[in-house]
Amino acid sequence: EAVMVSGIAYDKDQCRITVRQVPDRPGIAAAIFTPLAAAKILVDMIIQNASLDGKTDMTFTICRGDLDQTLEILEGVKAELGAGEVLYDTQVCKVSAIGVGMRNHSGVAAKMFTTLKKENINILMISTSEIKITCLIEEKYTELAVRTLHDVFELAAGQ
Amino acid sequence: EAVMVSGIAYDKDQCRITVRQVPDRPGIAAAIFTPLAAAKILVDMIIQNASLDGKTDMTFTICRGDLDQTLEILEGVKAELGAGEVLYDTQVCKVSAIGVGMRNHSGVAAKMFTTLKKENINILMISTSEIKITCLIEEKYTELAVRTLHDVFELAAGQ
Ligand SMILES: C[C@@H](O)[C@H](N)C(=O)O
Ligand SMILES: C[C@@H](O)[C@H](N)C(=O)O
Repeated sequence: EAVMVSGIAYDKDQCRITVRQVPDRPGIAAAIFTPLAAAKILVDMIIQNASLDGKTDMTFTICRGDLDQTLEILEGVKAELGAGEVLYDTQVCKVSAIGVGMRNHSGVAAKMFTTLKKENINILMISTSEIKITCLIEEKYTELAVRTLHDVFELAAGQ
Repeated sequence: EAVMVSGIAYDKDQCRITVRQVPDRPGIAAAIFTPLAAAKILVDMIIQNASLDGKTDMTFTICRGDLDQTLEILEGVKAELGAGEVLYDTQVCKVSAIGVGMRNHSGVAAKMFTTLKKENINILMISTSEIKITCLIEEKYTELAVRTLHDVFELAAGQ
């Protein structure tokens, strides 16, 4: 019943890439990630929301060291996909509340989002699973976000 | 090194809700999920992609039984948020490839997306973590998706 948050994790070596306005039809996700996998680029978060009007944005995060190669691969793919521009943001950090049994995690999610709001930290992206609620935020707020989340979830530093 | 997919999970009791065009400023995510948590609505996936022009879509999945109450709560919030319409889709299914060590999961993701493409199954939403690559698809393709993913990842039925 009680959902326990057991730690706060963060990763500053993240770069967000968004392939804008990809057609929402079978094969597009495969066309983007097959060449990245072939180049052994470590893709971390992948987020794609539901489309409207047959187009959606495909976003994923990579390590900053892979940015140039990733952009080069995507330039090649984008024309063939009929996608719009490829945007990227290197000043981001991934912050996650980790727990177990977070299947009913709406309370934990609400608490995490409220904590960030109180510090005026904008949430750029959200992705959740049963063990993690992950927010992408601007890198400059990393220390503030991690410290206040530790306090709110009553965790010792380093958890 | 080798990323092992240990199972394919699926959940047909899913309903996708999208709050369209929410302002991308601190407090919005908190304003949506706090009342849902207070009503004890079990929120499963939460997906929010990066915004353009200061607006983004907030999508999450719930059990179908919670649809009416969720829509009612969101109607109350949407005006205060300045959000656009609330859309929903009850004919969806969440299919996930589960593994360990999927930090380098771009190969597994590419393989999953390619498998769905070959069956002409459109991927409506994507969300990933180190242990899961999750795709939302139309419910009618559930059996086909689960069976072909088992084959491609060489899993026994029931894994
Ligand atoms: C947008 C992308 O996910 C597309 N729907 C596909 O199936 O590949
Ligand atoms: C869109 C929503 O995530 C908003 N950026 C917030 O911080 O609440």
